[in-house]
Amino acid sequence: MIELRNLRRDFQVGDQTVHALADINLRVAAGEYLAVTGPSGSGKSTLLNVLGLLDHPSGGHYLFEGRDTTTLDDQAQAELRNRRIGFVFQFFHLVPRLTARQNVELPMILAGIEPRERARRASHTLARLGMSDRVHHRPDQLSGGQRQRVAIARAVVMQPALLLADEPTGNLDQASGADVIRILEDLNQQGITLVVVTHDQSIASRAHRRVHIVDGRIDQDSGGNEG
Amino acid sequence: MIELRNLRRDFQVGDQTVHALADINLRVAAGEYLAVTGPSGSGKSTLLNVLGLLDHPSGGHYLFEGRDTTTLDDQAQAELRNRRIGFVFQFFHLVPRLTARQNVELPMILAGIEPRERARRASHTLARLGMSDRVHHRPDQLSGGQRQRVAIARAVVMQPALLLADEPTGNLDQASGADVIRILEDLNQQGITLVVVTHDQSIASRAHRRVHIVDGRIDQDSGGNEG
Ligand SMILES: Nc1ncnc2c1ncn2[C@@H]1O[C@H](COP(=O)(O)OP(=O)(O)OP(=O)(O)O)[C@@H](O)[C@H]1O
Ligand SMILES: Nc1ncnc2c1ncn2[C@@H]1O[C@H](COP(=O)(O)OP(=O)(O)OP(=O)(O)O)[C@@H](O)[C@H]1O
Ligand SMILES: [Mg+2]
Ligand SMILES: [Mg+2]
Repeated sequence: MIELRNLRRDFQVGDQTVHALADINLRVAAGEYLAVTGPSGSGKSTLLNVLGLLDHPSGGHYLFEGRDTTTLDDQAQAELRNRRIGFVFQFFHLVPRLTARQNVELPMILAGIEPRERARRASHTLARLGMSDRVHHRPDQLSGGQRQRVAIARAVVMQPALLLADEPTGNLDQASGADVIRILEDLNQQGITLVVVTHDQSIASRAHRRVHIVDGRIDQDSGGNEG
Repeated sequence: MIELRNLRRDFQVGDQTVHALADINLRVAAGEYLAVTGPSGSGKSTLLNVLGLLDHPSGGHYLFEGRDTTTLDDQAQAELRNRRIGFVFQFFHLVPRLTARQNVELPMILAGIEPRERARRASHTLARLGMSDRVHHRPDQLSGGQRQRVAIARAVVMQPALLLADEPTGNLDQASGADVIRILEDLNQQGITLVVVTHDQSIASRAHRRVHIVDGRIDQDSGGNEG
């Protein structure tokens, strides 16, 4: 489903070039459950941003379901992103003026889903994340972990083909974190491809496959279904 | 050093009142090392914001070194905050337009420390946090864990009497997190009062005392030096 070939991502800071990703080769089959680990600053979020079509490679190729994403125009990329990919950001990126529920409804509004169905799905997903009593709070009226759960709800509510989660339990206690992982794993059981960046070894050990990144390169890969 | 008496903090959301903190009674002696734990949404950040003079109680009293902070005017509170209290925010609150090093120098600029001494201290603290090669990056050019380390550097560089840290390792891998805890504990060894909010049990277990918060109340307190 995903193929990264010789993928490179550089950033320019003054006259310094940061090689955030260097020669990444990775294949992920549809339905896989992959954990991405590595030290702070190693390139995990950058990798996820490329996978989520939120960032472009500086070199190499990203094939999504066989199509070279570098050949798609902005419109086509946006469409692919909105319909096929769900993203839980490391720092959530919720819309400040919208309530928790409105934030979760947003992708459904963009997909043209009608109001009653949107409300039903948003309530259901927020309830599963223990957020029913905070649906009308805006992000600045929520705790850190509550914002994180709204971000997760927004990412999963469309049941995307590919779900990318960047440190989804970073601000959660043990119990809330376990609920989140259960929800993500349920979606994977239903066939959704799941890529989770995490610093939590207990979460990484639950994944079917582990990829460890160091200084922008894959240092270890416990092995994909495609080998 | 710190005394909270019948402390209450309410938030209003529409016609709903959220009792974020309810009847908190807590004494912390100078030099103590306290971990604050509890479920997501239980009131930990709210407690820390009150302790850091970033928020006012709705009821009850906060005595800092014997002085009732509720009787201090804004100017006096700001002065106390800048000189005596260091704060690591759950979401960092770095100044977007300043580099990592400039962000760390900011409290020293406010305290009138001269440029060469500021530069020396900033470099030293950032080096201890493994950030020497990122000193000229702005926050948007840093990874999540790198931003967190800059926030920590800024909080500790003034060697405040009271250091409040809200989930300081939430975005860090095991090794970076251990470095951070070592730095905080070194400061505590030097006499700084340390209050750390954390979801990480391995960190909470290192503290000399643990306070567990549930629904805005202290559910367990493993005991202060003052009883
Ligand atoms: N916009 C940018 N400009 C310059 N450098 C950047 C930029 N974004 C990231 N970097 C650098 O690229 C490297 C990889 O960053 P990335 O955010 O992918 O790390 P990460 O593995 O997610 O780290 P963390 O675990 O701390 O979140 C880091 O060293 C970072 O400083
Ligand atoms: N400005 C606000 N307006 C309304 N409610 C608020 C506001 N800030 C916090 N709350 C509510 O107060 C409660 C305590 O919030 P707080 O941020 O202190 O929790 P926390 O223990 O730090 O949680 P986490 O572990 O998720 O960071 C939460 O239920 C939250 O929804
Ligand atoms: Mg990251
Ligand atoms: Mg909090």
